[in-house]
Amino acid sequence: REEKEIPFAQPGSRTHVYAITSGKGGVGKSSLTVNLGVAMAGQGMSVGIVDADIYGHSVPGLLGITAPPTVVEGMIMPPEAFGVRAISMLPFKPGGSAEPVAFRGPMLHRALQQFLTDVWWGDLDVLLLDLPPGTGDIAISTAQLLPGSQVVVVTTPQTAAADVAVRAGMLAGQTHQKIAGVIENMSGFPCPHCGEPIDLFGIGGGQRVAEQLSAGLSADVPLLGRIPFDVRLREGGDAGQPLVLADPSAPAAAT
Amino acid sequence: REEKEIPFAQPGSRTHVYAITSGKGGVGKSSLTVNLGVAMAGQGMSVGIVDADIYGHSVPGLLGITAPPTVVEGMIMPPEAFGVRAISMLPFKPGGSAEPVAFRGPMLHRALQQFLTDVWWGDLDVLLLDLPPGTGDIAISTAQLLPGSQVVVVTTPQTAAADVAVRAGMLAGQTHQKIAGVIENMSGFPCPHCGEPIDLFGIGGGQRVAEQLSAGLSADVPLLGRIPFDVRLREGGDAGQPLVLADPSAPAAAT
Ligand SMILES: Nc1ncnc2c1ncn2[C@@H]1O[C@H](COP(=O)(O)OP(=O)(O)O)[C@@H](O)[C@H]1O
Ligand SMILES: Nc1ncnc2c1ncn2[C@@H]1O[C@H](COP(=O)(O)OP(=O)(O)O)[C@@H](O)[C@H]1O
Ligand SMILES: [Zn+2]
Repeated sequence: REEKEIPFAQPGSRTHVYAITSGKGGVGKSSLTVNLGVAMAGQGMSVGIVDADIYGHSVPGLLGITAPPTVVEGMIMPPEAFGVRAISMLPFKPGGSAEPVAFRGPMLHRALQQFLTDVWWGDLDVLLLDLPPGTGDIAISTAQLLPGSQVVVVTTPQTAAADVAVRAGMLAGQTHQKIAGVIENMSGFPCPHCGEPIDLFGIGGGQRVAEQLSAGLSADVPLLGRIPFDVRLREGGDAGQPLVLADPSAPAAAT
Repeated sequence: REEKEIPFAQPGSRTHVYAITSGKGGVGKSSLTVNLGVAMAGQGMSVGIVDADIYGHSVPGLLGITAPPTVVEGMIMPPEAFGVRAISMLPFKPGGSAEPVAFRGPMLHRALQQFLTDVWWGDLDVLLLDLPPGTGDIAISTAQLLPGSQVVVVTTPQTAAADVAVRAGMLAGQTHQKIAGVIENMSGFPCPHCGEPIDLFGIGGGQRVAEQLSAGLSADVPLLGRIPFDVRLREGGDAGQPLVLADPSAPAAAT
């Protein structure tokens, strides 16, 4: 069948597209993608999220979305919560024994393409894609389908997390994508008793990734922000009630 | 084909079998299973681990195991690391786009059965099964194939985690399994500056689960131990170098 165009890949598109990546799971990439989207929507932007993290696919849960998308006249209508429209490649958390589902490269590419052509997103200011951790088919398909998309790399302060985050970010060199920047998550926070910084997950990972990607890609890759460890972020995520904490620099800088 | 016997389900078996469960992902159940196994092996016990957590399957990585099992005369030889023999239903982390794989109930049951009949475990003092979070086919199959297995419930101190952990533990009432006890993970730790307790993940979840399961099952379900949040546990896990911290009460109590 004739191939539909992807609105966000057209020259005139004013939608800023960001592909959120990480080196490994558990650094808070999905939570951050959702909270960033909700923060931007809170600032009046029209925001969409594609959950392409087929291993984690936690975006609907993080937004409290339980209903599947509806289809109207051949277009998929994305569910909306907290001002953000979100579509997931696996709309529900694995519940029965029939999950997880077998995915193969070309199928992933077509599924991603469909989410970009057959979903009624409306006029978006920002489209965020929650990618799987690491470097894989989905990251490459994203670059092919959305060449103007910018990469955001998420890491924790730990050196080990930073090193794999650098590898994930270096893919942008091969896909000719710009890296919008690095976000360090689960950074230190002040002790509630004595006020001294508690660095649970080491120090300096974010800066390390920004420096190594800047060097490796001969580009200026900034550290966009540092989000402290805060159990309220986890509780909000568990309850499907995204929490926007004070990291205004990240959305502002990212746009 | 004629059905082989499961050595651990035989009346004379002296292998203590524990099924490690949780209410939701991310509470440290797999890390704990591995560290518990390594601790017991360190005390001179012969220990085996079945990684039945098809959603997480992190056991091989946590033990630094990269080689697949070998097959000798129709028996699967489990890889060994840190004194523990471990077999995984998905031996490698999803790398290519062909993962994750479709699993269905009866197939899961047969796969689990095969790991109990066709693996050359040797004479085990302890067999640990890392179950998927929640209540599902694998938990039920475990109870059917290993009726003598005892359940260990892992939670964090948070009430939300505790509540879903109670639900997972209550399954033991229907499967007629004994609950060996509850382990609270990511408990408070002293501030490195002022020594006051930092409770990142709330307080009291472990005790709450033990009390509610004791009431719900009319049984004495003890809180076996509390493992503090310690970033060295996470770093050890990431490096495939399991760390045994001071929680001697848990293995001792569990056996
Ligand atoms: N800044 C933070 N402080 C505390 N917990 C966090 C923070 N960011 C994320 N989390 C928690 O860490 C866990 C992993 O986050 P998740 O977004 O699923 O990671 P990833 O997508 O990288 O696998 C979740 O329980 C989440 O709520
Ligand atoms: N006591 C602890 N202190 C600090 N980090 C922990 C602790 N227990 C587990 N972790 C970390 O928490 C994350 C989730 O653990 P994991 O064992 O994968 O959880 P689950 O099997 O419940 O999904 C891992 O990064 C692990 O290293
Ligand atoms: Zn302090």
